[in-house]
Amino acid sequence: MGRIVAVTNLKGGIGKTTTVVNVGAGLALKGARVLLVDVDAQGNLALALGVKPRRTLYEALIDGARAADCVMSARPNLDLLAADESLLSAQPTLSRRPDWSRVLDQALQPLKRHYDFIFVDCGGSMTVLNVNALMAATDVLVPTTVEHLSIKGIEKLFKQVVSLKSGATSIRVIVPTMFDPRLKQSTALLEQLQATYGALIAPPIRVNVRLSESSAAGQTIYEYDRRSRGALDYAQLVERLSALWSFR
Amino acid sequence: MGRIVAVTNLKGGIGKTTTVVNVGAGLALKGARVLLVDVDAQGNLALALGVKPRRTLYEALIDGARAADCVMSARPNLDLLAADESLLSAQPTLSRRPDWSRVLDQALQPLKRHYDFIFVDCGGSMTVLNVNALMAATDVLVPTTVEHLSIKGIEKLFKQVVSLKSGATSIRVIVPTMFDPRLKQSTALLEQLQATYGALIAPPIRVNVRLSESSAAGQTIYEYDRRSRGALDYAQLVERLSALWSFR
Ligand SMILES: Nc1ncnc2c1ncn2[C@@H]1O[C@H](COP(=O)(O)OP(=O)(O)OP(=O)(O)O)[C@@H](O)[C@H]1O
Ligand SMILES: Nc1ncnc2c1ncn2[C@@H]1O[C@H](COP(=O)(O)OP(=O)(O)OP(=O)(O)O)[C@@H](O)[C@H]1O
Ligand SMILES: [Mg+2]
Ligand SMILES: [Mg+2]
Repeated sequence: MGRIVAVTNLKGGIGKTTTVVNVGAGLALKGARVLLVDVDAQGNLALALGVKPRRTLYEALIDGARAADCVMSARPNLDLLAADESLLSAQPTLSRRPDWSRVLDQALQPLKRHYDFIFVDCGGSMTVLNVNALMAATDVLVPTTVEHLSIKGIEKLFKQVVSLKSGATSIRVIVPTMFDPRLKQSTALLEQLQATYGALIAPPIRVNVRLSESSAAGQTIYEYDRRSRGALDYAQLVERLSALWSFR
Repeated sequence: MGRIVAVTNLKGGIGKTTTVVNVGAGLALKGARVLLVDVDAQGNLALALGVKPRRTLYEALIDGARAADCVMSARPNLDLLAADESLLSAQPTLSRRPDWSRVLDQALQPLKRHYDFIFVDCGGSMTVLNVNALMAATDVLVPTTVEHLSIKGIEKLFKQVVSLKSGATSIRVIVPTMFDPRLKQSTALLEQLQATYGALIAPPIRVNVRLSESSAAGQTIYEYDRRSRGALDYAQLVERLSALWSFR
């Protein structure tokens, strides 16, 4: 019940939002009750799901609204607590509070019993809200492209998680994304990742333009093109995570 | 003299670091005195240039060291004020200062007269330091991939710049990156960008795996593969920017 999964990597543009949407939607299709929370002021979760939220996380964190009142239904079994650019001005305000790194955790606690999974979509850099997401998380899922700079980003994230949560055991899975088996650099780097992190490495999500098209269309990959490589790869990841988190 | 150019876009992974390295290095090869400043705690500028900095921006902003003492020479005419993960812990500390959005500007002022250009590499999200970069900037350069979510990110960035700098005139150029003319979605979106932003849109940087390889190798694209598409496209961008900023 109420597992809070932070989906994060210091590196930008490596598939965090795409993973939150398609893992969350995949679990919801299996009957799990899922909440997606966006802590990135770009507010890409709402765009990628094709919905227009009336209320956002800003109201729950800054204006004192109940988080439950800011949640909207995005799909059956799939709720969304969205973000927008108002969150940009929240960061300096939040960091002046003595409990600045626990604000999100406090807002999400009352929601935990209504959901099987709460996924938090983090932005690129380590903002005040990304620290909040890590503090609230019971589990951390790390997407990464199979490239030099992204892999370096993982090492730094581990250090960060260790210093925030006195240990890195909450990092449960590393998901290689946008994997292109035709590039010899990619195949070599994937083997390096598997050698370094062993069983933490999930099977890669292959590069697939249908994933980019689906987010532009505001649909999950299952709605946009059920038979695409992207849909097959994310469905396989959902199965692996269901087993990891003992869901059905 | 001393133009401060923030290279930023709320969207992650769209070529900010690659643009800072190859525009900075291109201008340095033309004889400009260039400083690159990294405000992203990933510290990817140093990695992409293949150098190991002894001191970082953290010391100049938090420990009170003179910024000039934290600068290292990366190439002829090309200096670097690097970042590392210590910058992660700086954000909450900085935001408690009353002048929190001007800290970088104050640190860079004494350096302005030694350089023709100072490029600031921003991280993905709108962190305290990204706000600092925008406040210090005389000019803003916005890289963007030719994709739906990145283009949406530009609209939000404009709003942000307008609210921080009472107007968006400092946004001088938008650089389409990773452009793949074979994808029909890309060509259509590029035309949409040109229709919306007109002369602000520079000719696109085409997708070119040599750019990814060069950053993994710690080299500029001119050092790694002078005849590649990436080198030609960035050299052309450097020419356009030299004309825009009346340099030689
Ligand atoms: N496996 C894939 N194959 C092809 N394109 C993909 C894949 N996964 C994601 N994309 C596309 O790559 C771009 C970046 O993905 P996404 O926005 O999910 O990354 P992000 O890590 O959330 O970025 P940010 O750092 O800005 O939050 C998007 O246009 C997305 O549609
Ligand atoms: N034109 C291009 N063609 C192919 N690959 C590219 C191109 N430009 C950049 N890349 C690669 O894409 C990845 C992302 O680029 P880069 O790190 O410069 O983006 P960024 O916007 O700085 O990311 P972040 O948000 O993490 O700071 C890198 O591996 C880089 O080498
Ligand atoms: Mg995202
Ligand atoms: Mg970067």
